[in-house]
Amino acid sequence: MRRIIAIVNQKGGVGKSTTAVNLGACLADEGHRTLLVDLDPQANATSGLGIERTPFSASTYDVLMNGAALEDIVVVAEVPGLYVAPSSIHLAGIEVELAGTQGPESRLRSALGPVDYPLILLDCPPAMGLLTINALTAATEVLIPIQCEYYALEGLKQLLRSIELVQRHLNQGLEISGVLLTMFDSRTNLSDQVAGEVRRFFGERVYQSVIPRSVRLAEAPSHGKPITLYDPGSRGAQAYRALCQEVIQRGRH
Amino acid sequence: MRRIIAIVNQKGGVGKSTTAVNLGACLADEGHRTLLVDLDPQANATSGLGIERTPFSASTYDVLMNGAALEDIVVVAEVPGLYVAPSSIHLAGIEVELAGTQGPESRLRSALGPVDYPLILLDCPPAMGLLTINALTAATEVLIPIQCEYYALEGLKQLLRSIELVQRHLNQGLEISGVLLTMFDSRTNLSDQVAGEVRRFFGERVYQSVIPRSVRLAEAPSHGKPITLYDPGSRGAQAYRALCQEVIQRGRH
Ligand SMILES: Nc1ncnc2c1ncn2[C@@H]1O[C@H](COP(=O)(O)OP(=O)(O)OP(=O)(O)O)[C@@H](O)[C@H]1O
Ligand SMILES: Nc1ncnc2c1ncn2[C@@H]1O[C@H](COP(=O)(O)OP(=O)(O)OP(=O)(O)O)[C@@H](O)[C@H]1O
Ligand SMILES: [Mg+2]
Ligand SMILES: [Mg+2]
Repeated sequence: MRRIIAIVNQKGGVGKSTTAVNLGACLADEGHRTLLVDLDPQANATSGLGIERTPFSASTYDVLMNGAALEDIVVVAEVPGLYVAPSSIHLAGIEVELAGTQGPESRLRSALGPVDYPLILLDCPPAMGLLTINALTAATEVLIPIQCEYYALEGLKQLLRSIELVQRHLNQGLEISGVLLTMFDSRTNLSDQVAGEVRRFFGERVYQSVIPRSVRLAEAPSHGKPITLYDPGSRGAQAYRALCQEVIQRGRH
Repeated sequence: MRRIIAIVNQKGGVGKSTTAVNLGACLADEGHRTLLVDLDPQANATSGLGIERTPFSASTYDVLMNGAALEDIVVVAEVPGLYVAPSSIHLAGIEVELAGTQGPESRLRSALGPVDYPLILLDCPPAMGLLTINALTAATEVLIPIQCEYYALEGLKQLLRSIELVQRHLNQGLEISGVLLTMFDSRTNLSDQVAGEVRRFFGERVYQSVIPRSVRLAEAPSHGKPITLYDPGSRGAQAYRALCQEVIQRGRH
């Protein structure tokens, strides 16, 4: 049974793309053939893996808008076993372009139908719009990255409500498989306070692995490499490898 | 001539709301009566100023959707001279609700017509959707916060293209009055590199004042206070006061 993990949080800058890229790389390193689908018009996950684009390159836009086969747009990443369905800026207009069409929220689910990867990660933009709804409709599970800062707490209730709506009307099988604490800064009380709130709110669903705030993680995308290639011995690499183990474990049940 | 400053960047988590709240507070401290309009469904600027909401409180949603008068939803902030038009989660659905109506992008401009504040700040969500387009259509100028990190550079060309489109078709008078470097971490090369790129790209338009990465800035919203009330002597407060002076200066020409 393949797993499709949507990485979702409408709050901006919480580490969605960083998690998609680095968790994807770690899963591939562990021998799990993994597809990363970039649904964010900013295409950060695409460039974070060093994939060059031109405005004319095929992307997830062609799949959602023109019915292109997902397999036809997939490219290989530098990490063996990791594949990417790149995004493009054209995705920014999709909400308006698909308004009024039949079942716009299920286009990704149909496109993923014939595709064969045991693990699929979906990177989403910072909004609860049609692209994120497509991801939640196609996914088997949701991973929620939460930055250890106050503003990030505020949107959580709303995020859970949106997920519930999708579970009720579009995808009954969807479950929240995990909540990931990111950018944890052990020198500040703020991180501890927020982490405490998140654990009270989500309990067991919070991953034990916590991603530390580390400049090496912010530097890696400028080299087009995941942290496991850019600085394999760093705290960031260790944290994402630990997360990867937990993600694999949670898939066993 | 009143100034309407849209704080825009579709990249998430770059410091839009933090800038709206703290620049607003500093402008009010300097004696400029200022209105902060929160257009982000996450309502971070609203809560960052300690304004309590219930799901039934009047908000910018009622203004854009139901034609409520903007003045009727304005509340006072704790800072004398600073007023807030609060947001609400209902804004998240506005793109779909207004699709197909006549001139949806000009609703904010009409609503701001009768309103009388010398300075108006517009906080935007992390997307180039209808809410941000409304802000760019209503604004006299744009302030672009840019986080000193690699991913934040990637969306700049697209952001400029969107602003050009608005200038051509919706708001000829709109200009980019300034670019603000945020979360600058002097201990890392990454910040220097990104700041250098931004200055090469934007030249004079980059504000001299640079906002340092400072945990006090991230703590202040959990107390519902701008930095000038939470920790007036901090580096963050000094940086936003310096920015405020530059913003006032740039308005003189
Ligand atoms: N653990 C970390 N430590 C330090 N920096 C980080 C960490 N995780 C992510 N970053 C940096 O923080 C910024 C935001 O992260 P990222 O872009 O992955 O978030 P996002 O949720 O995908 O943002 P968006 O909402 O715009 O899609 C980026 O510049 C990234 O390099
Ligand atoms: N200079 C700074 N130093 C440290 N933390 C900061 C700084 N500026 C903002 N922050 C924190 O970084 C996070 C992102 O900032 P903020 O929410 O203002 O960005 P935004 O662009 O408004 O995000 P969104 O795209 O979700 O609207 C918040 O938790 C905020 O408290
Ligand atoms: Mg992202
Ligand atoms: Mg914001």
